[in-house]
Amino acid sequence: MIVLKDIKKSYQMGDQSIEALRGASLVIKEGEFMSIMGPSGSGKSTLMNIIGCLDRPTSGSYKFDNKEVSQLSDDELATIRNEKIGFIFQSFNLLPRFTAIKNVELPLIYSKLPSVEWHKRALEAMKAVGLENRLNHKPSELSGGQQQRVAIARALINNPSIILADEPTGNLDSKSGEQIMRILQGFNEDKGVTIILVTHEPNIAQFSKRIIHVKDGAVIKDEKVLNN
Amino acid sequence: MIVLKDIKKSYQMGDQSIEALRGASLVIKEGEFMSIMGPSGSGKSTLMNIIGCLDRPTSGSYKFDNKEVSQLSDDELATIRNEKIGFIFQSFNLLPRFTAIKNVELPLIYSKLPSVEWHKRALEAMKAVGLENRLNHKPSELSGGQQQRVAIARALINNPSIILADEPTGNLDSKSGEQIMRILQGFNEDKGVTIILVTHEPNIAQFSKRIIHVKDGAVIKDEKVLNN
Ligand SMILES: Nc1ncnc2c1ncn2[C@@H]1O[C@H](COP(=O)(O)OP(=O)(O)OP(=O)(O)O)[C@@H](O)[C@H]1O
Ligand SMILES: Nc1ncnc2c1ncn2[C@@H]1O[C@H](COP(=O)(O)OP(=O)(O)OP(=O)(O)O)[C@@H](O)[C@H]1O
Ligand SMILES: [Mg+2]
Ligand SMILES: [Mg+2]
Repeated sequence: MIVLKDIKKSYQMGDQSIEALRGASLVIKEGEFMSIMGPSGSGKSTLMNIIGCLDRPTSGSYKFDNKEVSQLSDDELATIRNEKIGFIFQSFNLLPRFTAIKNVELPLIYSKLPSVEWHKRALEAMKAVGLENRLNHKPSELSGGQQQRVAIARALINNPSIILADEPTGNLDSKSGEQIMRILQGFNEDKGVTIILVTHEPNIAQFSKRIIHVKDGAVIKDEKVLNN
Repeated sequence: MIVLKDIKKSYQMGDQSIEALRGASLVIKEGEFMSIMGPSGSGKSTLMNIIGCLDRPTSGSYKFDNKEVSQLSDDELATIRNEKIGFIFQSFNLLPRFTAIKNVELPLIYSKLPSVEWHKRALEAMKAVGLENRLNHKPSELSGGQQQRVAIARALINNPSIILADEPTGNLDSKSGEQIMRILQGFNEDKGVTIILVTHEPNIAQFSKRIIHVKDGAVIKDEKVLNN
């Protein structure tokens, strides 16, 4: 389903070249629940952005459902991003002038759901993450962990077939964090959703079935989670 | 040194009142190393912002070095913030148009250090957090954990007597997180700096000597850390 071969990403800074990814290769099958761990700055978010079709690699091949992503048109990429992928960003990326519930409703623009249904579905998502009494707060009127949970609810609202979660519990106490992980587990086990999760917390990674380790822009280890 | 008595903070949202703090009382002595833990939305950041003189309580008393903070002028408050307190924000608050090193230098405007010394001291701070090869990156050209480390370096640069750290390791792998905690421990043990740390990770709280637990806007538990 997702096949990355020798993915490289570099940034030009003046006369210096920053190698964010130095040849990452990875196969992720449909319905997998995988964690990505590794030191700060090792390339995890860069890898997630490429998988999520938000960024293009400098070189290498990325096949999504057997189609070479670099050959897809902007429209085809937009369709994958809006209909197939739910992305929980490390820095949330909420729209500051919209309420929490409006932020969560937004992706439904790309769904077949009639607009009279949007509020009802967004309300369910907000309840699932424990924010039913924060619907009309703007992001600046929410705590850090509440903003993170709005970002989570927004990523799940369109029933994506792939969820990319970049540090989804970084601002959550253990209890709220485990509640989120059980939601993700439910999507994986009940709906067969593929989940790719970046985390630095081993207890969170234990909810997944496979952990890949990234260091200096490459995959250095690939292990099964045994309690699962 | 810091005495909070029955601190309340509420926000008016239309006809509804949100009680972020419902009467928090706390005594923090000079040189203490204390953690604050509690569920998402329980009032930890609100408490930190009041202690850091960034926000005023709705009611209650806050004495800083025996002076009632609500009676201080804006100038006196600004002096406390700029000269005595180093604040590591949960959402970093870096200036997007300045490089990492420039962001770290900024608080030195309020110090007695001559400007020719600023770059040298900021460079030392960047080295201490492992970012000597990211000096000229803007925040958008840094990973989440690198931005967090710039925010940490910036909070320490003015040799504050109190460090307020709101989830300082939320985006860091365990190794980088422990490196940061050892820096904070050094400030506490070698320089007698008071450290107040919000964290949701028990391993991180273990670096401190006291943990207070917050729930629904009040302090519900106050415990000693025994391994220390
Ligand atoms: N400007 C505001 N207007 C209305 N409510 C607010 C505002 N700022 C914060 N709140 C509410 O106050 C409560 C406490 O917020 P605070 O940021 O202190 O929580 P926290 O303990 O730091 O949470 P987290 O662990 O998620 O960061 C939250 O329920 C939040 O929704
Ligand atoms: N726009 C950019 N220009 C230059 N360098 C960049 C840019 N974006 C990222 N980098 C660099 O690429 C490297 C990888 O960044 P990435 O965000 O993928 O790391 P990460 O593994 O997600 O880190 P963290 O755990 O801290 O979030 C970092 O060293 C970062 O400084
Ligand atoms: Mg990242
Ligand atoms: Mg907070």
